[in-house]
Order: sequence, then structure tokens, then C-alpha cells
Amino acid sequence: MTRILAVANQKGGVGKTTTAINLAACLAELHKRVLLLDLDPQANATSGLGFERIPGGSLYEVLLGEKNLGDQIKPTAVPRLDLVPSETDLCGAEIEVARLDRPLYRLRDALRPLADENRYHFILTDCPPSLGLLTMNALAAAHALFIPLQCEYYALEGLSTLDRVLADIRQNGINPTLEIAGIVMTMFDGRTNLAQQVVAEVRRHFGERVFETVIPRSVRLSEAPGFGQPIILFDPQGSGAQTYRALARELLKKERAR
Amino acid sequence: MTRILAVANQKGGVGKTTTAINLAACLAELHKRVLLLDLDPQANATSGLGFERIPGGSLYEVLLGEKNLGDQIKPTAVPRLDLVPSETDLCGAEIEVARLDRPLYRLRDALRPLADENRYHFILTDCPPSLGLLTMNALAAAHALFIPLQCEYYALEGLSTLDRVLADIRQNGINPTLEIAGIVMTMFDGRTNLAQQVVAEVRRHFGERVFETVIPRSVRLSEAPGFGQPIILFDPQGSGAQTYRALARELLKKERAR
Ligand SMILES: Nc1ncnc2c1ncn2[C@@H]1O[C@H](COP(=O)(O)OP(=O)(O)OP(=O)(O)O)[C@@H](O)[C@H]1O
Ligand SMILES: Nc1ncnc2c1ncn2[C@@H]1O[C@H](COP(=O)(O)OP(=O)(O)OP(=O)(O)O)[C@@H](O)[C@H]1O
Ligand SMILES: [Mg+2]
Ligand SMILES: [Mg+2]
Repeated sequence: MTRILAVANQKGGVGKTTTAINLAACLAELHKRVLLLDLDPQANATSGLGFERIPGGSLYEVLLGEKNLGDQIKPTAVPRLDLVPSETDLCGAEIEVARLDRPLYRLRDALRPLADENRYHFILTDCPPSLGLLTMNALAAAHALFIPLQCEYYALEGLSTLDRVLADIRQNGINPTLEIAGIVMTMFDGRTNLAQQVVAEVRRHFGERVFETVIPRSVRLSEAPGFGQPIILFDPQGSGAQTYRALARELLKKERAR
Repeated sequence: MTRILAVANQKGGVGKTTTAINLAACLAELHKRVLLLDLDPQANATSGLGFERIPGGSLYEVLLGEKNLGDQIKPTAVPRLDLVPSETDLCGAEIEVARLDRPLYRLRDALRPLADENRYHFILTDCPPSLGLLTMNALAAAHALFIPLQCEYYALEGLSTLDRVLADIRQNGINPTLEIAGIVMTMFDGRTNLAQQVVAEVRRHFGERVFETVIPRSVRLSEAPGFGQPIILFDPQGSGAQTYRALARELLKKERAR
């Protein structure tokens, strides 16, 4: 059964793309077949995996119902990891999709054949920093929401908004079974009180839903995208690769226990 | 003559809010009268200055033409600095404004009486991390675009998109005289090669338009919002306050030389 995860948080710069790329790569390393969807017009997951934006190659025409999702899939440098890249046109998707029939379910409908084929163990969606129609499509299509959270005050503040939106999506029937796959703390700098306070606060409110694995601030993680590589190729033995591997193992454990 | 600056960058987490709050406070400290508009539904500039979200207190009804901007203005703890706070409803503004007449000029029209009164030397707009209708309203209303840029690869990548959008706004007549007030490098960590490379690259491409002042990574800057204070009140003698003061002085110098 293909498990669809939306990597989302409306707060900007919290590590969504870094987590989507590196979690996907580490799951592939653990012999899972993974598809990463770049749903952000910024196309960071696309360049972070070494791809250029390809006009006509994104989810844009898929959301408009003019192309099949399967035709947009590209293999990456990581075995068992495929990507649907983004493109600039995706910027216009929100306004165009709003005018169509079933605007919230365009991605869900497009993913259905792929999910039924069980071609992938996981499909991950990298979302833009907003709660607009692109992110809402990802939340409507997903089984669970994977929340990267920076160890900072503004990120903590945004979590209550995200929690409310999630409850709303369940209650108003957009996606009644949408769960939280987990919250992963990112860019943790143990030397600052602020980071420790934020982690303690999040664990107090969200308990089990917070991954044990905490991603440290590591300059290698921010250098890797410049070389178009996930961290397991760019710096395979470093702390970034080790902690994202631990995160992937912890996710698989949680999924088995479901 | 009131100078209107949009603090914008579609890349998330680059320091837009931190720069909008602290530059505004430092300009007020230099005896300029400043109004800060929180145009981001996340309302970070609102909480960063110690305010709660106030239902009905934001730019939401102003953009819909149902309220005057002047009625939403609140004084802050900093003399000569006023704020128009954000609220959750602002989330829905983009879809609603899209249906109205002159969707791109709602903010510009609302600001005109205030700008004509010359009540403020500067009006700064904190924008959300996207190029949707809220940010476009800010760009259509502004005299100049103030771009905070994190010293990271993805942020650098996003700059070319922003530059293209700016050229587009000028050429297609939305705002033919929109300039770049400047690019300020943020969260600079001199110990990493990446930060130095990004700064060098940006200076090479954008030359004079990049401020000399570089904002260092400083934990005090990320702690201040938790206390609802700008850095000049939270840690007045620290590196964060000193560099934002230098940025304010450099901006005033550039403005005088215009
Ligand atoms: N653990 C980490 N250590 C150091 N740098 C990191 C880490 N995680 C992410 N970064 C860097 O921080 C910046 C923000 O991360 P990223 O772009 O992944 O966030 P995002 O949530 O996807 O941003 P956006 O909201 O714009 O989509 C990037 O420049 C990235 O390289
Ligand atoms: N110079 C700095 N040193 C350390 N931390 C900083 C600095 N500038 C900003 N921060 C912190 O980095 C995070 C991102 O900054 P901020 O929220 O201002 O960016 P933004 O561009 O407004 O984000 P968004 O795209 O979500 O609106 C915040 O938690 C902030 O406190
Ligand atoms: Mg991203
Ligand atoms: Mg902000």
C-alpha cells in the first residue's frame, strides 16, 4: 500500500525541502521505492536533486488535467528515488486550479492510478511556504502530514495554525483520515537556550508525535543543494546523513506500528 | 514625501520579518516616523512587536474596501513606530481580492490618502513568502523593493526569479518606476565558506544595490520575537541592534543620494 506523505509547514525556511529530499533519499537507501513530488514553484527540491526546471515537465498540466502524472516522472541519481520536478508555470497554478471543478482534489485524483499500482512504497510532496491551493491539494491527497519545524520562536507560533488547519481538513470532510506522521525538529543548535526551550515546548504539546531524531544545524546540509545532491551522496558519513538515516528508520518503525 | 518600501522575497525564512521590524524600529530611533504594515497571514511582524492578532484589525477589510487603512493603525512600544497588525482572515484575502476590481491596486489605493498627508517618512510592508496577490499588492504600491537575502544556496537561486518578476512589473505597467532599494545579506556566519561565497556572488551580480551592512547570525535576534520586542529594546548594545542601526543609516544615506 503506497503511503502518501505531505511535507508541509506554512512557515518559511523551516527545512521542508531539505527534509523532503533527504528523507526520500534515505528511505530509498533502505530499499523503499520513493517518489518525490516538487509542488513548490521555487523548484528547490528539483535543483536540490540536480535537475533544471523543465517547461511542461511539472505537476502544472497534471493539476489542470492535461497530462498524466506518470509521464512526468524522472529517475534520480539515487537508486529507487524518482522525482516529478517543478517549473515556473506552477506559480500560476493556484489561480487556474481555483477556477476548475474539484479544485482541492486535482492532485488526489491524479495520484490515484499510481497509488493503486503500488509502484512506490512512499510518495512525498514538498510544499511551498503557504496554505494556498497547492499545499491544500497535497493535504487532501496525503495519508499523513510530515511537519519539519525549525527550533525558533516564529516556527513554534505557526504550529498552532497548522494544527487548526489540520483539524479543519478532517472535520469538513476534505480528508477525514489525515493524520500527523510526525514533527521533526530541524536546524537544532544545542548551544542556544532558545532551541532547547522550543524542543521542550513542542514535546510537551505534541508528545509521541514528535520524532526522537532531531536534525542538527549542519553546514554540509546547506552546501549539498549547490551540488544537486542529497546528503547521503554529498557527505555520506557526516551528521546530516546520519540523522536523516535515523529519521528514515524511525519513520519506518512508526509506520510498522500503525 | 512618504517613501513606501516592500520588504519581500518569495523564498521562505530569509529574514523578511526580522528585517522589517528592526529596520523600522531603527529608522524610528533616528527620528523618522515609520508605519509597518503586516501583510503576512502568519502575523509574525504583529507578534514580534508584542501584539496579538486582532479580528477585524488587519489590512483584510482595507483590501476589500470596507475599512480605511488609517483606522487600523496602532502605536507600538517604540516612539514614532506605528503598526497595522495582521489577522488570520488575511489568509482568505488572496482569493477574495482576485474577484474584485483592480485586484493588484487595492493596497496602493488604500495608501494614497496616507501618503499624501505625509504623516510618515517611511511605510514598510512585511510580505509573506510567496508572489501571490498580497505580495503583488505590496509591489504595486511600493516606491522600492527591499530584499533580505539569506547567505544560502536556495536563497541565491530565488533571487533570479525575484529579479525577473520585478522587471515584469515595470514593463507591463503595474508599477513602472519600482526600484530596488537594496539587497541586505542576512544570517551571515563568517565561519562558513558557503556564506562568503554567496555574499561574493551577490555583490558580483548586483554591485551597488547590495548594502555594505551585513546582518550576522545572532541568537538574540531570534530570541527577541518571543518577548514581543525589536532588537533595540531587547538587546540594545548587541551585534543585532548595532548592525540594524548601521543598515538604517546606510538606507537613509542611499535615499538622500537618490
Ligand atoms: N539542518 C540544517 N542545517 C543547516 N542548514 C539547513 C538545515 N536544514 C536546512 N538548511 C538550510 O536552511 C535553508 C532553509 O531550508 P529549506 O529551504 O529546506 O526550508 P523550506 O522550509 O523548504 O523553505 P521554503 O519555506 O522556502 O520552502 C536552506 O538554505 C537550507 O539549505
Ligand atoms: N540575523 C539573524 N540571526 C539569527 N536568527 C535570525 C536572524 N534573522 C532572522 N532570524 C531567525 O530566523 C528565522 C527566519 O527569519 P524571519 O521569520 O524573519 O524570516 P522571513 O523571511 O520573514 O520568514 P517567512 O518567509 O516565513 O516570512 C526566524 O526564526 C528568525 O527569528
Ligand atoms: Mg522549500
Ligand atoms: Mg516573515
